[in-house]
Amino acid sequence: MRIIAFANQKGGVGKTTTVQNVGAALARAGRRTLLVDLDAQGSLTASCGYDPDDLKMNLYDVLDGKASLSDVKIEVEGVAGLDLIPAGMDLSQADLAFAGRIGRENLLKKALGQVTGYDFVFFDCPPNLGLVTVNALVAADEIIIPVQAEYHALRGLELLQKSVAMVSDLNPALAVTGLVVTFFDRRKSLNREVYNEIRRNFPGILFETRIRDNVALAEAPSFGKDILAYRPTCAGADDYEALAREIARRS
Amino acid sequence: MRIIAFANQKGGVGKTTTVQNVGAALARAGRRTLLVDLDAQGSLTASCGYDPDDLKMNLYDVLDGKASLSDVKIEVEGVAGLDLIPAGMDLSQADLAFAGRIGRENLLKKALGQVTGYDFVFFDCPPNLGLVTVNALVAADEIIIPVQAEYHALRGLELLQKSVAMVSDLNPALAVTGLVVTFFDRRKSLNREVYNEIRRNFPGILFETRIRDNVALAEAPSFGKDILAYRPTCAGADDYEALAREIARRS
Ligand SMILES: Nc1ncnc2c1ncn2[C@@H]1O[C@H](COP(=O)(O)OP(=O)(O)OP(=O)(O)O)[C@@H](O)[C@H]1O
Ligand SMILES: Nc1ncnc2c1ncn2[C@@H]1O[C@H](COP(=O)(O)OP(=O)(O)OP(=O)(O)O)[C@@H](O)[C@H]1O
Ligand SMILES: [Mg+2]
Ligand SMILES: [Mg+2]
Repeated sequence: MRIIAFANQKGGVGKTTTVQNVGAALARAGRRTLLVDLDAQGSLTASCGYDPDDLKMNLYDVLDGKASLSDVKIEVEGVAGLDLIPAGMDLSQADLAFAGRIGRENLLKKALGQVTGYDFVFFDCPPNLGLVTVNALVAADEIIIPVQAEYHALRGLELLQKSVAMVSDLNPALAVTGLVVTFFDRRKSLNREVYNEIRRNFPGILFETRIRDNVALAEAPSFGKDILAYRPTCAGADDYEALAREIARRS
Repeated sequence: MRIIAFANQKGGVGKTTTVQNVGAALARAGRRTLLVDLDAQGSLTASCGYDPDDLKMNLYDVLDGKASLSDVKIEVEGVAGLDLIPAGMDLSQADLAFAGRIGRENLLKKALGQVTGYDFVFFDCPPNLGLVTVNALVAADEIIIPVQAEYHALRGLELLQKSVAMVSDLNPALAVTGLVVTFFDRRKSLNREVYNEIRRNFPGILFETRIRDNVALAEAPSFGKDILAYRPTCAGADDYEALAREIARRS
C-alpha cells in the first residue's frame, strides 16, 4: 500500500485535479485506490460528485476519534475500485480544535492503521501548512508536489521543503517522490523558462509527464466526473493517464 | 482610511496580484496606500521586490507584540506613496503560536490602531480561514473577493460567506464591497457561463471590471514589479487601473 500526499501550500496549482485524475486512472487500470479529501473547501469531494453539506460525517469526525475511515468512506459512483473519504467545512477549525490534543500530528496516521486492501492511498492537501497538512505528511510515505511553471509557485517550493524537513522528526521515512508541472502551455515563454529552472534545480525528481493547460480539466469537476469519464480523448486525459503510469512505475 | 481585506480561501485566484496592482495604481494616482502581506509564502513581499528571508522582522513580530507596524514597514521602491508590511515564513505557525492568547483575533486590529496617514490599507490574505485571515477580517471594514470564473472558485464563495458571517460577532461592520472576476478569457465558454452565474447569484456586488487572463501579470512578479511598471500598455495594466478607479468610487 503506497500512501502519497499531494501537497503544495501555494494555492491553485492543481493538487485536487491531480489527485482525482491520477486516482481515477489507476482505479481504471485495476489498482484499488483510496482518495482522502483534507481540504475544508471539499473540492475533491465535489469533483467526485458529492456535496459535502449533504454528508452527515466526514474526515473531521475521523480525526476527532468519533468515526473510523470505513464509517465515512464513499464508493465513487461510476469508477470501480475508487473510494473517497469526504471533507467537510469543519476541517477549517481543525487547527484550533486539535491544537492541545496529545498526538495531534498523528490523528490521521492512527486512523489509517486499520485500513487494508488498497494499492494506493492519496491525500489531497489544502493550500496551507497547518495541522491537517502536517497530519498528512506524518501519515504518508511519499509526497508528490504539483507545481505551476510560474514565479510564485517556484518560490513556494523552498517553503515546502522547509516544512517537509520540519516533519522529518515525526516521519523520517517521508520522501519526495516527484514534482509534476501543471498548467503547462509551451507557447508561453514564462512556462518554458520556469520549467527549465525546475529541471535544473530538481534533477531526477521532476516527472517526465507535464500536465498541459486544458480547459476540459476545469469543466469536468462541475459534472462531478474525472477527466477520463468526461472527455477521454483530450490532452488532460492523455497527460493524467501518462502520469498515473509513471507514478505506478516509480515506487 | 479605508481598510480592505482581499480574501478567498480558494487558492490561486489572484488575491496577491490584485492587491499589488490595485495598490500600485492607487498610489500612482496620489492615494497613500499600505499593503499588508499576511501569507507565510510572502508572495506579495516577493512581488514587490523583497526577499522575505532577508528581512529581520515582519508581520509576525507585530502580531506577537514585539514590533509596531511602522518598525517593519518598507517603502516600496519606485512607487511613491506605496508602503509594504512584509510577511515571513513564521506566519505559518501563527495558528498554533497564538491559539491560547487573549484577544487572539484582535492582534492586527490593535496594531493598526496606531497607523495614520493612509487613504487605503489592503490585506493580502493567505488561501485559508485560519487565525491570520480571521485577524484580517476583524481589522477590516470591507472585503473584496477575487474569484476565478471556474467551478471550484464558485463553490468556495459559499464557505467564505459562512466565515464572514462567523466573524460578524467580532466585527459587525464588515461588509462585502465586491467580487472581482480574474483570469477571464471570453473565448472559454466555462468562463462566460460561470461569470453569468456569479452575476445572477451576486447582483449589485460584482465589479464591472473583469481582469483578463494575461501572461504579463504572471511575468511581472519575477522582476519585483507591479504591472504598470513592467508593461504599462498590456491588458492587465488597463484592467487593474480600471478596477482601482472602480474601487475608489465605490466607498
Ligand atoms: N491542467 C489544467 N488546465 C486547466 N485548468 C486546470 C488544470 N488543472 C486544474 N485546472 C483548474 O484550475 C483550478 C485550480 O485547480 P485545483 O483546484 O485542482 O488546484 P488546487 O491546487 O487543488 O487548489 P487549492 O490550492 O485551492 O486546493 C480548478 O478550477 C481546476 O479545474
Ligand atoms: N489575470 C491573470 N492572468 C494571468 N496570470 C495571472 C493573473 N492573475 C494572476 N496570475 C498568475 O497566476 C498565479 C496565481 O495568482 P496569485 O498568486 O495572485 O493568486 P493568489 O490567490 O494570491 O494565490 P494564493 O492562494 O497561493 O495566495 C500567479 O503566478 C500569478 O502571477
Ligand atoms: Mg485543492
Ligand atoms: Mg496570494
